[in-house]
Amino acid sequence: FSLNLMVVGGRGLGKSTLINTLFNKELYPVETFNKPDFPNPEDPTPVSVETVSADIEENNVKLSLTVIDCPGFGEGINNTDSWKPIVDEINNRFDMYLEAETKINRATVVENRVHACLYFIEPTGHSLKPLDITFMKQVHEKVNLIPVIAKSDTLTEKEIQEFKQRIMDDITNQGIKLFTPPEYDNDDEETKVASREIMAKAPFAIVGSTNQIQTPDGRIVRGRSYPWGIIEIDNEDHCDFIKLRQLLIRNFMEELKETTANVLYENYRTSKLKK
Amino acid sequence: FSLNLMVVGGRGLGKSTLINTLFNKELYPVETFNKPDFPNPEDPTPVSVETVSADIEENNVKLSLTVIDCPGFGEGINNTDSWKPIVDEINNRFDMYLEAETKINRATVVENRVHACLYFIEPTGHSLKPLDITFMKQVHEKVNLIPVIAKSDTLTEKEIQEFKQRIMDDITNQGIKLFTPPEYDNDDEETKVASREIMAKAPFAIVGSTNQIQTPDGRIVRGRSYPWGIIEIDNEDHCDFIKLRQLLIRNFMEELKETTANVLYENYRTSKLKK
Ligand SMILES: Nc1nc2c(ncn2[C@@H]2O[C@H](COP(=O)(O)OP(=O)(O)O)[C@@H](O)[C@H]2O)c(=O)[nH]1
Ligand SMILES: Nc1nc2c(ncn2[C@@H]2O[C@H](COP(=O)(O)OP(=O)(O)O)[C@@H](O)[C@H]2O)c(=O)[nH]1
Repeated sequence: FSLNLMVVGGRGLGKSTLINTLFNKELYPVETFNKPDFPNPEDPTPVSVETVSADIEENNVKLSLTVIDCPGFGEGINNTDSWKPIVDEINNRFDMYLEAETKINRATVVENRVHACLYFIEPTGHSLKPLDITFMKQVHEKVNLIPVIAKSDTLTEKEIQEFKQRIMDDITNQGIKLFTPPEYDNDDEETKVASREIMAKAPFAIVGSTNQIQTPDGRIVRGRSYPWGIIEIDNEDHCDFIKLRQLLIRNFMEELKETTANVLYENYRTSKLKK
Repeated sequence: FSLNLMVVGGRGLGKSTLINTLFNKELYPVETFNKPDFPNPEDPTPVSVETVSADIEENNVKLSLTVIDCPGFGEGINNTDSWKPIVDEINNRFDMYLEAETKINRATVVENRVHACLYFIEPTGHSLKPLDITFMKQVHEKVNLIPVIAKSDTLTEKEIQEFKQRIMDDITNQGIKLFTPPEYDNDDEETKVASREIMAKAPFAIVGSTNQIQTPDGRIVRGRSYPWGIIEIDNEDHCDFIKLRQLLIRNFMEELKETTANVLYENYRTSKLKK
């Protein structure tokens, strides 16, 4: 089993923490000291693409996980075209696959295509920003796009509901397509219900933490401890982390890869061969 | 008594809410529907300056408050020169004063100069962004600069301490000057201690809310209610709101105005007359 997961969003939105939380592994050091250098702050900010791979175990199944991170995105004063290096990365991986496919020994084609892109939305409480919209429009037809509300413990329950509604309105108005798991008639009812329950929470309001904390009633949980209370990552009344994890690892991992292979890659290949 | 307070920071950092909280008055509608229009998202974003005035009462003293808001700052994809309209506003107000001063009847000079600028830092937990640094360097010698950590209920106590340290390191390294209340030898000890206690909390980790909420132990407080607990605005163990309020309204209002008149304005006037 393998999964290639791209992670995009402004600095400090908890991306590294969320990856570590999803896979229960310190894949990313949550560094605050690798301050990017901006000698000329008003020049367009360089965006780079970095890859981290690890073998992890999920339910006794070995998973080869690759996380594609895009530091620099949205960080500068001028973020014009900051989506370009990221779109190039998605395209390059399609190209590598296309090239490998055309070779004689197809059995050795390495699966490097991006299976999903988690896009982190700043929890402003208002609506999507121009950069959010521009980025999502650049990638939604190349990758399974899964927007998440970053650091959602910033928002009250009511604010989350309203924010989710406004985000989905923006997404609809802008013609942005999100990953939607296909539903098959021969799926059993339980599968269909589980699928709809997961997607009903989109965009997922997530919180990440690998800290083990003891609650006042004596349970040990992963969470963030504030003077006014403890938010529990794995508590579905506190955030949608569990739903996101189910989507990525338990319920829809195969759907993500199939959609990538059969729809997104095919569209890319078709439009490329037409040129 | 009058106070001209400028408020600057990215959208959705709780600026409107904080102003309403500081003065316990719905000065600003906390609107989420006035979505700015970005027909060409990649063009530099227009920054405008808006003024709201109100008469409020503080400890039986009437205060004429003017809040100068700067919508559009930091919101776009390209925020190059987004500080310019704001610096122009500060300069224009100095120019108006300069012009009024040179007229014969000086008794009628209206005090429109900006007495303080609250700059809202996004609670990333990392350090200052290029736009933060660029903006602060453009204004710190023209206005009393008071940086605050916006929506600080996003951060744990430990994260706040570390973030404050990194912010102050950035500020020191970049040569940015913050408002510091002058200390006089003939101040009584109590005044000196109060003054140092307030400034020791800078940059102030603030939270805003005008919602009245009942706590589990039956108190009615201003706060934000989460499933895991209630953050109380006026609780100094929860955030530095009280300290900021003391600075602006109780302890240092006169110092802010004197520094503006005797130092910042004088420097502006001197460099202007030299040209
Ligand atoms: N409030 C809140 N803070 C978080 C969350 N996840 C991470 N953080 C904190 O936010 C800061 C930045 O996190 P990091 O994972 O480095 O963000 P990145 O720059 O996007 O990779 C750190 O202080 C984290 O502890 C979250 O879900 N909620
Ligand atoms: N977590 C948190 N949310 C806040 C705080 N202050 C305001 N908000 C929420 O953040 C959203 C945007 O607030 P607003 O005052 O309109 O921000 P502005 O765009 O900077 O003026 C609203 O949903 C507010 O309820 C705060 O101190 N902490």
